[in-house]
Amino acid sequence: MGKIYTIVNQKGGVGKTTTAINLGAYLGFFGQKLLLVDLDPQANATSCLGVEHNKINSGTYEVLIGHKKASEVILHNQAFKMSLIPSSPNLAGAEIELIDLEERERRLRIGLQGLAADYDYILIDCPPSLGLLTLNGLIAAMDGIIIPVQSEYLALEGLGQLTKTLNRIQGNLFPDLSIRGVLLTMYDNRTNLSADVMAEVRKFFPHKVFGTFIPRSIRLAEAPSFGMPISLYAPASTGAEAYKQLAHELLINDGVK
Amino acid sequence: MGKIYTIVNQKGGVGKTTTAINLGAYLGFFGQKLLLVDLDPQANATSCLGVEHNKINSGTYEVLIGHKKASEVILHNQAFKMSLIPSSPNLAGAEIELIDLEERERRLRIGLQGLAADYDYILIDCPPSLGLLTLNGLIAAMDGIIIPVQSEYLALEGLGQLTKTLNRIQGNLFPDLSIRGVLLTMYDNRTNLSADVMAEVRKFFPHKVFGTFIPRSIRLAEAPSFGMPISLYAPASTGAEAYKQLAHELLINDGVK
Ligand SMILES: Nc1ncnc2c1ncn2[C@@H]1O[C@H](COP(=O)(O)OP(=O)(O)OP(=O)(O)O)[C@@H](O)[C@H]1O
Ligand SMILES: Nc1ncnc2c1ncn2[C@@H]1O[C@H](COP(=O)(O)OP(=O)(O)OP(=O)(O)O)[C@@H](O)[C@H]1O
Ligand SMILES: [Mg+2]
Ligand SMILES: [Mg+2]
Repeated sequence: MGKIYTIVNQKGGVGKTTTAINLGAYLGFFGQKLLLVDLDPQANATSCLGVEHNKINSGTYEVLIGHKKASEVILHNQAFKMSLIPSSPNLAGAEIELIDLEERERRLRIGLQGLAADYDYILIDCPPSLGLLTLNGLIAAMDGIIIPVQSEYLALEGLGQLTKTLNRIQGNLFPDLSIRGVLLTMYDNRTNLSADVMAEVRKFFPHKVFGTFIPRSIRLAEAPSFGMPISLYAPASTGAEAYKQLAHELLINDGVK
Repeated sequence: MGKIYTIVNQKGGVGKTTTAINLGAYLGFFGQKLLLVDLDPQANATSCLGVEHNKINSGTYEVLIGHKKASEVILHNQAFKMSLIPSSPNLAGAEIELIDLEERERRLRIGLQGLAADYDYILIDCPPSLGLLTLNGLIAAMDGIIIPVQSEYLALEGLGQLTKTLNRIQGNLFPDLSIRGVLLTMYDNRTNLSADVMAEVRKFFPHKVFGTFIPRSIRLAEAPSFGMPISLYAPASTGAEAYKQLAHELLINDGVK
């Protein structure tokens, strides 16, 4: 059975989408069958893979609402060795529409059931909030969550709120919800700030912080404008090397490599 | 009457809080009486001013729900020449609680009525979403909104969704809603990416982009950990100069200077 990891942090701009795309791409690079689920109405993961989200007829929204099966909306990209359940603008309305539906926080989990047999890894990219969309992402995280933390002070502030939310979910909706790992992103070794934040994060999440951290690398910010992952856009960059190393670390610890 | 500007962009991590704090600080520096409203459950603006949001008894949440008057929850800081309506953790629950309340999208606008007579400027910091909290921020923006746009590709993607939301609001809830200005942030002149994004943003928002743009400056990311605005933490830094220039540009165009 394939592993399902959800990438989550309600703090904005910490590298959730960048991690989903590029960790995903290197899992594909190492021969893993990979599915990405774009759960963010901004549809950044969808556009990072060169897909025009305004032209999407069906995707994550239709799966959540129950109009389509997940297998009916998956897009495949051979060049990137990745498959995608795309986001679309109507996903923005899903938060409100989900409120009145049965099993409103389990819709994604139910929608992805069965797919884990077809893929080695499923990564879910979340919006920067703790609403019903992110809640669906958390309940679907069968093998745990990956928390990107920007190596800056303000990113520390939100970790308390995130762990409170996780504890609440573990208390009733999903007792087995676990943290697969915490990833430090946009690490800048020219300042003490990043090193200080890393030390704080390691204290806050003992034994959970990935050995690999992602340096600030302009190539990672450029790749989305070319609609491709870093593994194809700039494979020799420090950003690419770091995500490759992260994929390697994940595969080793998952017992796959 | 003082001016009320709301700082908004659903894209995460684009510099909304950094702009609210530091534009605010320099408006105070230029002798303007300034009030900051923290409408984000993350309470980043509150902690940037050295206030422990876990110790806050009443703030924005109480004003929205109607338990307190705005004047009863304002904190004053002489050293920073700023006043603040702080956020607190219970604000996270407000999105759901507001749904069933009367005038649910006008609660902040109503709560701030009368305060515009006591302040020269009121700046409202929003969370990275387009839910009921941000909607309250938009309806309260009596003199317009300020849109920070990170000088990176993914930040462009969200502008379409933001303008669609603005058009919808102008269509019914708040016909006079206007864009006061678009601010380019984290501009990095070592790459073409920032220049390309700036050109796109000027095309997208003709005549609306501030002449001043904010460079990427590590001092801006360090200041929050000291609980003070850049004007006190590192007044000679490029980040401080830029926000000082922005305050100056705003005051000139508002006819105050
Ligand atoms: N390691 C890095 N080095 C340089 N730039 C990066 C890095 N990681 C991400 N970025 C850039 O920083 C910005 C924010 O990253 P990204 O959009 O992935 O964050 P996010 O958490 O998904 O944001 P949101 O909260 O809006 O969903 C983007 O412009 C991205 O290209
Ligand atoms: N010009 C700049 N140069 C360097 N760092 C910056 C700059 N502006 C903001 N930052 C840093 O970038 C991060 C994101 O900024 P900030 O938190 O202000 O964005 P935001 O839009 O308010 O985020 P959110 O969407 O989570 O509310 C913070 O760590 C901040 O300190
Ligand atoms: Mg994202
Ligand atoms: Mg903010």
